[in-house]
Amino acid sequence: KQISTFLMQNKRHFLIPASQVATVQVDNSLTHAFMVLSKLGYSRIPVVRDDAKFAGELSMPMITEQMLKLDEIDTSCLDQMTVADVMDETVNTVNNPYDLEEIMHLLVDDNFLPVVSEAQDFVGIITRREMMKSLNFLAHN
Amino acid sequence: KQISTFLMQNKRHFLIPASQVATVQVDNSLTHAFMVLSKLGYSRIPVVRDDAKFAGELSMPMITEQMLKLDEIDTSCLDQMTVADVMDETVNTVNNPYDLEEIMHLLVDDNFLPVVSEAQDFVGIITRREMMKSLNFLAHN
Ligand SMILES: Nc1ncnc2c1ncn2[C@@H]1O[C@@H]2COP(=O)(O)O[C@H]3[C@@H](O)[C@H](n4cnc5c(N)ncnc54)O[C@@H]3COP(=O)(O)O[C@H]2[C@H]1O
Ligand SMILES: Nc1ncnc2c1ncn2[C@@H]1O[C@@H]2COP(=O)(O)O[C@H]3[C@@H](O)[C@H](n4cnc5c(N)ncnc54)O[C@@H]3COP(=O)(O)O[C@H]2[C@H]1O
Repeated sequence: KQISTFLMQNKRHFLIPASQVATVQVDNSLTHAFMVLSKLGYSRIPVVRDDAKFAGELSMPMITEQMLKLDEIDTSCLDQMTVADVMDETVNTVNNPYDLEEIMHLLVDDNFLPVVSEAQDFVGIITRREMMKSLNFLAHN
Repeated sequence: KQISTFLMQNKRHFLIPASQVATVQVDNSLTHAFMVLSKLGYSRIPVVRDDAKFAGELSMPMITEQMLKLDEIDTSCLDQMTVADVMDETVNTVNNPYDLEEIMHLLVDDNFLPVVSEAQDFVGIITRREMMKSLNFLAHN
């Protein structure tokens, strides 16, 4: 209870706004998505449709799995496939970035949580790093 | 202070022992390492030498960067390169899995922490998930 109250005072620091979040589009080719993930270095990023609606998440293994169909590395299929063909559409999301109990619970199993409005607008993400920073500060004070 | 005391009581749950941690060897080919990372789905894993000494960490971007040298996907170089050629040897490690203050501080920037003895033996890892589970329990009690 004390932790929630303290964290509530710092709530404005949790949300990383959509403008600062790397994403890919549902209709991007897997070749393009592969290059984006490789150069950015993030292990998993949100996928959007029509530029601003949340659609799911994409990780590198979802793409490399397509390259290893015959147990040798073949990249030729990537041009014909899109992010929509492999993305994860079943991910947990939150629509209230201030519901810390739910957020702390979900961050046990997820590296980050997409914040999505009722109308499916992609608002931003909440990361384990932001939560750990706050909990660290709390533990020292 | 209260948090550290509480967490200390649960300390036996933090360390994931080396036997349960997926790793690659310094001399594995990048083709082999690519397949291991793709099939396991972990974004980053420890690298060991002589089977049991900690050597560094390997992530998929370290491998895919080699495939994108000419801005198109070329996998032919992977057979001739080893994990040692691309791994990250500068990672934070801890040798005391019960120094919670240091662990909480380092888990702000790292997804997991390798636990390594003075003699460089790879003992296991401490993950953000394990820390989040404990902090979640603390917040509810
Ligand atoms: N370019 C960078 N600069 C500084 N530190 C970096 C970094 N890339 C990774 N890290 C560190 O590594 C952690 C794991 O990153 P990962 O990409 O696996 O996992 C990330 C990634 O999947 C996603 N993510 C974070 N920031 C993002 C962004 N701006 N755009 C898209 N996805 C993001 O959220 C996950 C958790 O992020 P979190 O910050 O908690 O945790 C990050 C952060 O502590
Ligand atoms: N097979 C699986 N089963 C259940 N949940 C899974 C999973 N793979 C990933 N996750 C979930 O996704 C988080 C991020 O995984 P990631 O592979 O990016 O990042 C992982 C990975 O780089 C490494 N890691 C965790 N367990 C490992 C293991 N057994 N062997 C090697 N590396 C491991 O530590 C990082 C943080 O792990 P953490 O558990 O905190 O956080 C994990 C966990 O909550």
